[in-house]
Amino acid sequence: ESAMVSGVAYDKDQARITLVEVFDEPGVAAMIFEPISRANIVVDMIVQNPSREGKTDMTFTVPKGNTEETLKILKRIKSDIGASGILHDADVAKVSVIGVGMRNHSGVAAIAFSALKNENINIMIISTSEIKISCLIEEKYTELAVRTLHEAFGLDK
Amino acid sequence: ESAMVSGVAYDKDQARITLVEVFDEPGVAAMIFEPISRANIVVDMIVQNPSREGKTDMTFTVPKGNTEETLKILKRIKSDIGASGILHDADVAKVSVIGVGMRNHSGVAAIAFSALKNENINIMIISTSEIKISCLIEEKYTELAVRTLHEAFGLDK
Ligand SMILES: C[C@@H](O)[C@H](N)C(=O)O
Ligand SMILES: C[C@@H](O)[C@H](N)C(=O)O
Repeated sequence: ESAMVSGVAYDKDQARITLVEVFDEPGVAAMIFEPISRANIVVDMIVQNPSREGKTDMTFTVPKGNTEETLKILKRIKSDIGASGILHDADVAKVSVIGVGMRNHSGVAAIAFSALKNENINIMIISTSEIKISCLIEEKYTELAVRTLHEAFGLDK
Repeated sequence: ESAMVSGVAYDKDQARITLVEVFDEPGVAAMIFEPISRANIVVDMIVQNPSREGKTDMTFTVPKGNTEETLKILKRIKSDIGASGILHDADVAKVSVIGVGMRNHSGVAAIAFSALKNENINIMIISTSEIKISCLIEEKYTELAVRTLHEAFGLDK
């Protein structure tokens, strides 16, 4: 399993924005990202879980410097998308485990998540793709997380 | 923006599993994926949003044929992770928009999400990486979603 992982990356220039309990109807996601795209704000992670009782949270990350501008845009559309709140947190960083052919995430995920647990680092957001497992954690733990993930996958030899 | 997109992919062999309101404490994610990895179940998407009041939903996808086995594993750990419920849905498919250098997701996301809205296709889950924006939708809309995404990014020429 760990042979599949080729590196660990991090990005401290992320701020997390969460739209709380938006309507789960076609068009809501477009209403959120169209004005953000028009403002040329670079969005990195977008994470949405299935809704319960017709509402769901939508979370995404932007560069820390774009937080205020993004919040201004979202306040204008808040009632259209039915959001009960807009939360944000700039004390975050993204750490990612990278590997080619990671089709089976569960093995790599289990190693990565328990490495973070061993250092008592809480995972706020998880998002995966074929080549990467990304976690948003508290920014102060970035270096510790990168070191412990390197060790967990034997990359520090 | 659309020049960045090189293709659209889909995978109908996905079933969605959601653990409702797990404890948001270090170690919970490891407790979920360690037994799943030991059972050699291939996990594709893993999606988790930040918690509210110390609890959050954790969603992931497995091949449709592994749904029962996965649910059996989760029932054994349900109380350890504090889950108030375990939901699953096999009537789903993953559609993804693929492009290199997609660092700025908001533009591509805005086009993809409005293409799905125009066909009244609801997005259940969203997960992104540098090269891909993936959405889980109802399985019956797979071909319609792929066609409309092709058109939206001018890939059908
Ligand atoms: C919440 C949002 O993703 C909604 N389901 C949509 O399709 O736009
Ligand atoms: C919910 C889960 O991700 C938890 N925060 C953990 O770190 O394991």
